[in-house]
Amino acid sequence: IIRMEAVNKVYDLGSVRVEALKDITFFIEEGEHVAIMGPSGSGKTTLLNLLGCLDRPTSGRYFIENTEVSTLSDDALSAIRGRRLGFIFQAYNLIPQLTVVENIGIPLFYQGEAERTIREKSAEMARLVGLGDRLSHRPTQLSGGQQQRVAIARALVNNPAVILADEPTGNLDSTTGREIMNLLVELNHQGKTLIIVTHDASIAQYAHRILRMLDARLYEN
Amino acid sequence: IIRMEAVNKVYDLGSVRVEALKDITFFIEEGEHVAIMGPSGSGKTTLLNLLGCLDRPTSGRYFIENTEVSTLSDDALSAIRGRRLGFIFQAYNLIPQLTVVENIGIPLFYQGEAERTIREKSAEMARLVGLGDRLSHRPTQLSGGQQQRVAIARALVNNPAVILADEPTGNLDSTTGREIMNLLVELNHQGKTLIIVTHDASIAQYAHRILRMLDARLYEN
Ligand SMILES: Nc1ncnc2c1ncn2[C@@H]1O[C@H](COP(=O)(O)OP(=O)(O)OP(=O)(O)O)[C@@H](O)[C@H]1O
Ligand SMILES: Nc1ncnc2c1ncn2[C@@H]1O[C@H](COP(=O)(O)OP(=O)(O)OP(=O)(O)O)[C@@H](O)[C@H]1O
Ligand SMILES: [Mg+2]
Ligand SMILES: [Mg+2]
Repeated sequence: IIRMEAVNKVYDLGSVRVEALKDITFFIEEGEHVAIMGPSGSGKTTLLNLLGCLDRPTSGRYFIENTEVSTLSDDALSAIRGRRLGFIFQAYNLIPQLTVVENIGIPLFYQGEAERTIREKSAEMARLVGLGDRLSHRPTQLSGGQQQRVAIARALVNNPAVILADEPTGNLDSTTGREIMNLLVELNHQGKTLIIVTHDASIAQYAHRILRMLDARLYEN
Repeated sequence: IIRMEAVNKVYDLGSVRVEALKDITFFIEEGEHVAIMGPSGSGKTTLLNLLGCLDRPTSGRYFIENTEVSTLSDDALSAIRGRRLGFIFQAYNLIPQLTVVENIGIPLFYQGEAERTIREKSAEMARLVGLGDRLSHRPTQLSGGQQQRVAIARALVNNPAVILADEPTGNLDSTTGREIMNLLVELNHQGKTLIIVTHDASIAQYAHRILRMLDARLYEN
């Protein structure tokens, strides 16, 4: 379902130039559960952002279902992101002015779903991650791990085909982290492709396959 | 050095009322290294914010070196925070417009130190946490774990007597996490009091004593 060929990513902002991805070539099958591990700064978030169509390679080619992503317009990319992908950000990216339920419902809002459907699906998703008694709170009224769970619920509410998770359990205790992994593994068993960036070996071991990043390069065991 | 007696904290904002801390009584000796563990939402950050004088109890008494904190003016509290405390925030709270070096130097800037001293001490602190080649980057040009390390460096740059750390290794790989813990343990051996909130048992085991939070209450083994 996903394929990269000789992908490079350079951040070049004049004063700053960083080669964040070097010669990345790999593929992921539909329905696979893959973990990506590696030291801080090795390029994991940069890779996940490219996979999630949030950014483009500096060179090389990236295919989703055999369509080269670089040939797609911004609108087409946006449609793929909205319907097929669910993204859990390392920094959550919650909207401070919106409640838990409203934050979770954002992907459905962009899909033009009915308001009542959005509210019901979002509340159900909130309960699924243990936030049923926090529906009206705003992000600043939540603990770190509760904010992380809002980000997780938002990524799943539109029933995406591919779930990309950047350190999804970093602020969760081990019990809550296990509950979240059981939820993600269940979704994988239903056929969703799962790509999880994690520092935690106990989280990576749920995966079918572990890829490792080191200094902007990707290695398969 | 630190003592709490029957401390309660209630968040009451009309539509929302949460009893975040219930009847908290405990003390920490000077130079101790204490870990605080507990499930997501149990009150750890709330407790640490009170310990760090960033917030006040709803009821009960909090003493720093036998002075009751509630009797102090906001200015006096601010002085304690600036000179005696170093705080590593769960969400980092970095200033987006400032570089790594400028972010780290903020506590020294508020203490009125000379600009050149600030720059030298901040650069040295950056190198100590492995960011020597990222001095001019801004937070959005850093990985998650690099941002976390800027927050750590900032908390240590003014040589505080008490270090309060909220999930200081949540976005770090195990090797970098160990390096940070070795740094903190070294500072503890030099006499600094260390209070670390963590979900990670492998981080908590560095401590002399582990306190546990559950549903807003504190338990000692
Ligand atoms: N400003 C606020 N208004 C209302 N409730 C709040 C506010 N801040 C925190 N809470 C609630 O207080 C409780 C304790 O929050 P706290 O941030 O201390 O938890 P925590 O133990 O640090 O959790 P985590 O491990 O997820 O970071 C949570 O249930 C949270 O929803
Ligand atoms: N906008 C940017 N401009 C310049 N350099 C950047 C930018 N964003 C990231 N970098 C650099 O690119 C490298 C890779 O960053 P990335 O966020 O992918 O790392 P990571 O593996 O996710 O790290 P972590 O585990 O700490 O989250 C880092 O060294 C970082 O400093
Ligand atoms: Mg990252
Ligand atoms: Mg917390």
